[in-house]
Amino acid sequence: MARLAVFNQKGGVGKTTTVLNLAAALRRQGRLPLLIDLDPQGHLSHIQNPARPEVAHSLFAFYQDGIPLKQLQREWEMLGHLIPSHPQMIKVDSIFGKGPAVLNRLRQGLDALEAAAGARPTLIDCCPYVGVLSLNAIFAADLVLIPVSTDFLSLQAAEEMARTLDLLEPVLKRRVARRYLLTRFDRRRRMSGEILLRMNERFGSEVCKTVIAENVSIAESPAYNRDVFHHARASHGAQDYMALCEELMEQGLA
Amino acid sequence: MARLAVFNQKGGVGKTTTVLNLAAALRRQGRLPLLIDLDPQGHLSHIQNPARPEVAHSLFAFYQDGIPLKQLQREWEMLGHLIPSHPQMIKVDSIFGKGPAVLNRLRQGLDALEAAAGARPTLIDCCPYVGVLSLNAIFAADLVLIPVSTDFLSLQAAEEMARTLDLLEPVLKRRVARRYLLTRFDRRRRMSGEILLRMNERFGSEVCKTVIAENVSIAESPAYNRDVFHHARASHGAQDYMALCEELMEQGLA
Ligand SMILES: Nc1ncnc2c1ncn2[C@@H]1O[C@H](COP(=O)(O)OP(=O)(O)OP(=O)(O)O)[C@@H](O)[C@H]1O
Ligand SMILES: Nc1ncnc2c1ncn2[C@@H]1O[C@H](COP(=O)(O)OP(=O)(O)OP(=O)(O)O)[C@@H](O)[C@H]1O
Ligand SMILES: [Mg+2]
Ligand SMILES: [Mg+2]
Repeated sequence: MARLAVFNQKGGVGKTTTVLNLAAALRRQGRLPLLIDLDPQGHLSHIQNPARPEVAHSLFAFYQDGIPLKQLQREWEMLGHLIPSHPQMIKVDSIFGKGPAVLNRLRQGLDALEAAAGARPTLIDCCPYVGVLSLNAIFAADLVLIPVSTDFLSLQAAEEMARTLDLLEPVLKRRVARRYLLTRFDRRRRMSGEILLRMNERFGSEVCKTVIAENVSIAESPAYNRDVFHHARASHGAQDYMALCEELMEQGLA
Repeated sequence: MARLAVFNQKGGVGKTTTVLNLAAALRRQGRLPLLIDLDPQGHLSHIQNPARPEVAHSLFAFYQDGIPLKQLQREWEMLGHLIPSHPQMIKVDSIFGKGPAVLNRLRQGLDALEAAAGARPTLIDCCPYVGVLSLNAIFAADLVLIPVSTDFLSLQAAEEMARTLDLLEPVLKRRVARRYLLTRFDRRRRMSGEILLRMNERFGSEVCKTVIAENVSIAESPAYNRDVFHHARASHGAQDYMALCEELMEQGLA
């Protein structure tokens, strides 16, 4: 089990941050993760390189021209590989129309890549929208990791995520495996504890034991085009993402 | 000038929070704002009433059946009126296809409402996605208010917002008026000052003088289905949103 779709319909909950830093933790554990930027806004790609890639060297080339994923990987120093996004990805929704075939495209591409180059932990960064792209990620994944920022508006979104994933069960003929990850947990706020309690009551063992604390090093690292381990190795942010990595590895999820 | 589209492609930057609390500030200034929830995820509507409205009593009825906006307004106690969203709104993208006519639908609806019921400050909450719905908001608005949370990933998004709005200029035959509003400003963090500096350098007088501080009362108020003024009237959050309201009113923007 090594394909994680990091997805939440809610914006700004730490999807990109989690892909970046969980990948970095995996790298430190000796794995060589593959990061896939499925967000047309390309925030993850931007952290790796602020200059936009050419369309032909982006994930869009896979969707539009069938270029194999193996050719689209670019090295991300001290992290692994990235297949970057491109603004044109917004067209994937309409290129393929609403047929079911498109929903399995990424999965097929990853299967082919795995056959050619071997299995490796794969993290897919999604945009906050349930469309063809995010569904590609969910259909391709062994697990959907749902970052939930520790605030009330995010609680409602967690409920909606559960519903969205359950609606897919008849289509996928399996229950979509999922984990909820509390992020931006601010210990000074009373509501943080209340939200953690409610998440545990509602989702039980699907809530990650690891909680990612609100931590300035996590917020700063993108400014240096880095993950939190390279920016501030001793920070709580780094510790929390390493703990998350170990928890997922213990459960065979990464 | 009283129609504000509160929009940013970036998720979780405080769009919904800003519509809620700016409306509350306007109410306290004696205005009677109209709030429009253009986000199919309906976070704003959920704060007003966690029970989902019937489709026939939501904004979707306007798009699908041409029901006049006047009939869809529901009273939001001590705030004004709300036209709530519905998950079915996700279909607006496909109902109308890609014709230009649909992009002016909301504007026409609001013109008709104004002719029937008079002008009033109107705040439109958008989802973090440039699609038919958000374009409806931009086409209908006198001003696009762009919340920018005070972190680096948001800086990049502000740049993309500027580009998105400029791309619309030939279509709208006017420059889209806009203001950037820094939100979630944490005075304890050094990077906050750096981001404020960069925003001012890049966007000059388009950056609101008012900055909304990171404030726990703002984060808590949705849990009580309230705006920050009713939840914690003396808080910095309330003060900041009132200052924003006064700044916009002084410039004739609300
Ligand atoms: N634990 C944390 N501590 C401090 N800041 C954080 C933390 N997690 C995320 N952030 C910051 O919060 C902001 C939102 O995070 P991020 O962009 O990763 O969310 P997202 O879900 O990918 O957003 P979008 O929906 O726009 O794709 C970023 O500026 C990020 O640096
Ligand atoms: N100034 C602030 N201080 C503290 N918390 C804040 C502040 N502004 C927003 N928040 C919190 O940050 C989270 C994101 O805000 P909000 O949902 O309003 O953003 P959004 O841009 O509407 O998100 P989406 O893109 O999902 O629609 C919410 O939980 C909100 O309560
Ligand atoms: Mg992201
Ligand atoms: Mg919102």
